[in-house]
Amino acid sequence: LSKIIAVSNQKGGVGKTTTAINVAASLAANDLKVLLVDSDPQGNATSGVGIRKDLENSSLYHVLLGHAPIADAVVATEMEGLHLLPADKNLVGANLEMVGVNQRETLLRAALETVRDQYDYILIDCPPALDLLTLNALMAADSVLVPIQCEFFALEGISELMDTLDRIRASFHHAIALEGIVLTMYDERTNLTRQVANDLREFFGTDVLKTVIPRSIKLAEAPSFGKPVMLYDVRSKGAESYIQLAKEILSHGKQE
Amino acid sequence: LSKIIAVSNQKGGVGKTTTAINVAASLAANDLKVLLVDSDPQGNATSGVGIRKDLENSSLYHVLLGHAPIADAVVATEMEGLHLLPADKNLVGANLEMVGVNQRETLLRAALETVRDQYDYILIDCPPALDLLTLNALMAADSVLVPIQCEFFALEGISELMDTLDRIRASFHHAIALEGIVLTMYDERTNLTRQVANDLREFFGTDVLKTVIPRSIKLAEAPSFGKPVMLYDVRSKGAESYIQLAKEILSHGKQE
Ligand SMILES: Nc1ncnc2c1ncn2[C@@H]1O[C@H](COP(=O)(O)OP(=O)(O)OP(=O)(O)O)[C@@H](O)[C@H]1O
Ligand SMILES: Nc1ncnc2c1ncn2[C@@H]1O[C@H](COP(=O)(O)OP(=O)(O)OP(=O)(O)O)[C@@H](O)[C@H]1O
Ligand SMILES: [Mg+2]
Ligand SMILES: [Mg+2]
Repeated sequence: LSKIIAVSNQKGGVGKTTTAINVAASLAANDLKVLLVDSDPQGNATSGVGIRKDLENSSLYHVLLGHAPIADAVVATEMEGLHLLPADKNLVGANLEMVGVNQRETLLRAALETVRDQYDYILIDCPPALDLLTLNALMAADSVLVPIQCEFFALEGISELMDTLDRIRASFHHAIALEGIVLTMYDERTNLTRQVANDLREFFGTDVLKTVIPRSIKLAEAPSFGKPVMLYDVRSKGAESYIQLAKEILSHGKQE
Repeated sequence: LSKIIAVSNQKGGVGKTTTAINVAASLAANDLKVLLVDSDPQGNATSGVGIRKDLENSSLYHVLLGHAPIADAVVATEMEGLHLLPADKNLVGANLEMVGVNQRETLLRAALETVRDQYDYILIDCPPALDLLTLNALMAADSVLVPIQCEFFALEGISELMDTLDRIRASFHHAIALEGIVLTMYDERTNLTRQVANDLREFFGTDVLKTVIPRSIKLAEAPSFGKPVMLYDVRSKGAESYIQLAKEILSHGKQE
């Protein structure tokens, strides 16, 4: 059975897409079958793995609104074992268009059910919001991986996200687990980073994953070549840290 | 008459809030009356100027949905001449709640009309999305200031934002101008930054503002003290660059 992990944080620019792409690629490098779902209208996960956003093809938008079966939208990527369910511009309208649809919060779960047995892991990259697209991802997922930058504004939003998870468990009766909080763009030279990291470890304990992702320019360069960092520069600190993070996630196993 | 400037970019973490707070504070330091509007449910602009988000008080949410007049929600800040229309958690639901309201895209414009004559400048901090909250800000604004990080994913989203502005001009007959594109977190040591900056200047010409905001840790530290950077460390590169940016915006004048 596959494990579905949503990568979510409503704070913008904390490394959600970078984490979703590179954890997905690192899992695939372990001879696993992985599907990366891009549920962000910006489509960064789509271009970050080298897929051109093409309005001729089906995308997550068409799958959510029932215009195409998921099998028509999924594409292979340059990375062996890594498939993508791409986003395109249409997704901008999805939040409003889903408002009137029956069972609007489980549209993604229903779509993924039909392909779940073909993959070991499914990772969902979320937009920087607590909107219907993110709610769909959280309702489809077994667990949520929360990337966070060690800065003040990012710290502020984390309790809001935890409240949202509690509301999902209580009102939608969906037992979503916390896969973990991962510290990203970690710059050990600054006091701010160390202080915020301390605060997070004090508050969340072992929910803060051991693997820390350092700030590494290779991680910011790789998407402009449409490659996960391990295909761009496998010896970089960025690549090594995501390989390590994937190992830590694998060690959690699939059952909660 | 006051000038209303929206600070918007659907890409997350590019420095929208940091720019909105520090341009607003720098304008206020020029003996001008400035209102900062926090239209992001995260409420970072609110806490970034030291205002506690308190569910007892009125906020932008109550103003948009007609539960309170704007005068009840606006508060003074520690900075002389700088007022704030705060956000609170309720704002998370505003996008869905506004869907059914008449003239949903001009609710903010209507509210700001009633206080516009009390301020020289009104700055609106937008969430990282092209949603109804952002549409309200763009429909209320005379111009839009677009912060952008010089990285690949940020570059990708800029054409989407420009398309949105064209759609607003065409279908809502609202002549929103581009105040400018401001390069933020600029790190001149990396090739990626210089390459993306070149691409932007080639494509957008003089719409890319002369003032560039460098990466400066003081800008990331100031919000944890609830202060604009000029109250936290006025001699820092961060403070100086925003004082310079405010001067450049003042030189544009109020008429397009
Ligand atoms: N560890 C890192 N070191 C250096 N740069 C990084 C790192 N992680 C991410 N980046 C860069 O920082 C920027 C923000 O990261 P990313 O786009 O992955 O965040 P996000 O949370 O997905 O943003 P959004 O909220 O817009 O979806 C990108 O330009 C990315 O290339
Ligand atoms: N020039 C700078 N130098 C260093 N750090 C900065 C700079 N500008 C912003 N930051 C920090 O980078 C992070 C992102 O900035 P900010 O929150 O202002 O972006 P944003 O676009 O408003 O994000 P969101 O999309 O979540 O609203 C914050 O932690 C902020 O303190
Ligand atoms: Mg992203
Ligand atoms: Mg912000």
